[in-house]
Amino acid sequence: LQVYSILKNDIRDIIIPSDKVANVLVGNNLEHALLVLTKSGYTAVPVLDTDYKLHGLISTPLILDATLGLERIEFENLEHIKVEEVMHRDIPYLKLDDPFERALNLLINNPFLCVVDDDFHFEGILTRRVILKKLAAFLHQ
Amino acid sequence: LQVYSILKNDIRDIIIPSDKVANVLVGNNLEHALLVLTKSGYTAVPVLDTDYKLHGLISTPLILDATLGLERIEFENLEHIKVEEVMHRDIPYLKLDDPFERALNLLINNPFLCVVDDDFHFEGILTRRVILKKLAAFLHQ
Ligand SMILES: Nc1ncnc2c1ncn2[C@@H]1O[C@@H]2COP(=O)(O)O[C@H]3[C@@H](O)[C@H](n4cnc5c(N)ncnc54)O[C@@H]3COP(=O)(O)O[C@H]2[C@H]1O
Ligand SMILES: Nc1ncnc2c1ncn2[C@@H]1O[C@@H]2COP(=O)(O)O[C@H]3[C@@H](O)[C@H](n4cnc5c(N)ncnc54)O[C@@H]3COP(=O)(O)O[C@H]2[C@H]1O
Repeated sequence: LQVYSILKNDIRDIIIPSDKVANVLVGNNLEHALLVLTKSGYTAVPVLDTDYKLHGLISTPLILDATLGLERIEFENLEHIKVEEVMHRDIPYLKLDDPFERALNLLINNPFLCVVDDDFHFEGILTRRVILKKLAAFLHQ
Repeated sequence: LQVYSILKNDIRDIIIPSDKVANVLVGNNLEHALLVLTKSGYTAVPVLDTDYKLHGLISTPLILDATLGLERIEFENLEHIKVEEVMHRDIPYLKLDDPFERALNLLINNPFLCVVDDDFHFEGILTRRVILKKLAAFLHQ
């Protein structure tokens, strides 16, 4: 019986709230986005608009892929390309009342998941680190 | 009783073997390392020597941090800096007969772990994705 309880809990208590999450705006250019990623130390962050709605995800691999020229990496292009041109749009997301089980299944292939409300406003993220910590604690009960 | 069995299994059957793992050499420069990361799509890979011994880990955040100038990102420096100057050396590692429990605890704070033999030769990696897949399957028994 105990095994199932962890799967049914909702994720509300374990998300990192939006004010603690680094992000970029859809209208930013890739040079700015790369600077945010470099300074924050993260390899991917959510992409929002000025109403704090979720639009997608931008990562260093996506940005660097846009700089791959024929022979070398061409960084000069970065200021001329917008985040919305290369960001990953079709990302899975969670609602605050989604169960742990849904988050666990989606985190198999995603390092983190964005959490939104019914108007698609960004609430925060749920990371692999937090879910692994919960699972390790659960298995050591 | 069932809960503990998964923790005691050794990790041998779930690692990604070395021939499937992208890596760079200690003597490579950061421009080459960034190219390997960009083409492979990974954000961090192991650093080896020509004897296939493990020396550390190199990531896009570590490389980009080395390019942060006063005002902007200075990519010209990359070909003049060696991987061994910026790589993360003090990384946790696993042996093939280590238990799942040790891997789970270390993957809380590390996206992947390198696996080595007694001579520190690189055997492969164990990733968060694989361990989450195992845990999800275990909880759905
Ligand atoms: N400043 C820091 N301090 C301590 N540990 C750090 C760290 N930066 C990275 N890590 C460690 O490295 C893992 C991978 O980070 P990454 O940036 O690739 O991948 C991250 C990043 O893309 C995103 N993320 C996490 N926290 C974030 C935040 N506060 N703002 C924006 N994005 C975040 O979620 C992904 C998974 O994060 P998770 O925590 O599971 O896993 C993190 C964490 O264990
Ligand atoms: N080409 C691809 N195809 C499918 N999914 C991909 C992918 N590249 C990345 N991903 C997904 O993104 C996650 C984070 O990748 P990242 O490169 O930041 O972080 C990776 C990377 O640093 C390293 N890694 C994984 N496989 C590798 C390999 N074959 N060679 C070198 N490093 C590898 O281990 C970290 C964790 O990997 P994990 O699989 O848990 O988690 C991966 C995986 O779920």
